[in-house]
Amino acid sequence: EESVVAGVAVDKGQSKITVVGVPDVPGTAAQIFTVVAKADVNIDMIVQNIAASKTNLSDISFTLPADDFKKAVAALESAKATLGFDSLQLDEKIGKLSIVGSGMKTHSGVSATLFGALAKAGVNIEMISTSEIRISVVTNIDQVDEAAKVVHTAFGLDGEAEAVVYA
Amino acid sequence: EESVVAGVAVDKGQSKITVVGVPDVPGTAAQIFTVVAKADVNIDMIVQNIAASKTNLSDISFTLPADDFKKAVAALESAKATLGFDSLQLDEKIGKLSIVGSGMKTHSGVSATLFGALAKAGVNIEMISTSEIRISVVTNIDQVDEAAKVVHTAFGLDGEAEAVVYA
Ligand SMILES: C[C@@H](O)[C@H](N)C(=O)O
Ligand SMILES: C[C@@H](O)[C@H](N)C(=O)O
Repeated sequence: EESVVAGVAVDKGQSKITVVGVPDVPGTAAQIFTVVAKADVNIDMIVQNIAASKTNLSDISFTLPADDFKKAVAALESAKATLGFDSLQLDEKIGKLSIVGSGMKTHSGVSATLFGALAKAGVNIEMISTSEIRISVVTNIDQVDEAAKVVHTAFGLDGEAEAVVYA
Repeated sequence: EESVVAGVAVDKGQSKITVVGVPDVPGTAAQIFTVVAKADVNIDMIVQNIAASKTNLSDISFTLPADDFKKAVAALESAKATLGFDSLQLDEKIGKLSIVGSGMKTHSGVSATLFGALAKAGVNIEMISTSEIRISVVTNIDQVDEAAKVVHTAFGLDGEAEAVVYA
């Protein structure tokens, strides 16, 4: 199946929260997101990688509208004893850049192109999350507009498609 | 915007590779996925969380068709010196469970329900990756069918929608 990259989306309206050092056992993720849901917080991306083999602890990150940031942090802090995390790693302003398209399940070449363009521009990739129709990276908010330009060029989208920019 | 969960998808045909302990600097992800692309490997999910603050090292995981597993491992092992990773954490058979729907950007309640159902069934969540239309978790392959049942029930999908099962 062919991969098609249709456009680039930039979102500069989000924050990121990482719940650091949680036990990799059933119930952990449920507890965290129940706390967040009860605080009436909207969520965009959730990213969790495998636990560290030595510690059996994992980190769970999520992004959310900047307007919900303080509310989410407060809810997690007050539940700290129950949730048992080590710390929260917070980033009130992040850049989220996505390439959107289709057939990206066969997309190792698409990923290599995206990551290569970012690397050449000196943009560090803080988080990666993908689906068949979207490859998203989190970057420093000050680098994301430049990142969008180089990614447009890398996929030959200049002059054809505008970056979709969210406030 | 309302969140709608339309169905549950189970995929038992994938493997997972984690490239452990890579420097969190521009170029790392590009190099890894260039090696993978050159090996002509198809990729499904890529998951990378933020680096560990003490070490500035990150882990990059990806899932792929089980048929591509050996080829991908071989390519990464032979590029080890260039890529500079600590180790590869390998899982030749994983379960991937997804809930598919729409409007899941406002989905903290949907995530809480999904993770809660898995927790109650004693299914450990190894990785999480989300988009507006899909929330995916990686589980042990032996638990994923049971996981699909409890998730169906949790979202009231019993009798209405069949789990979409990939070989
Ligand atoms: C880390 C977290 O995802 C845990 N494994 C759980 O199942 O809830
Ligand atoms: C870890 C990896 O994503 C690195 N930050 C990069 O930009 O390539």
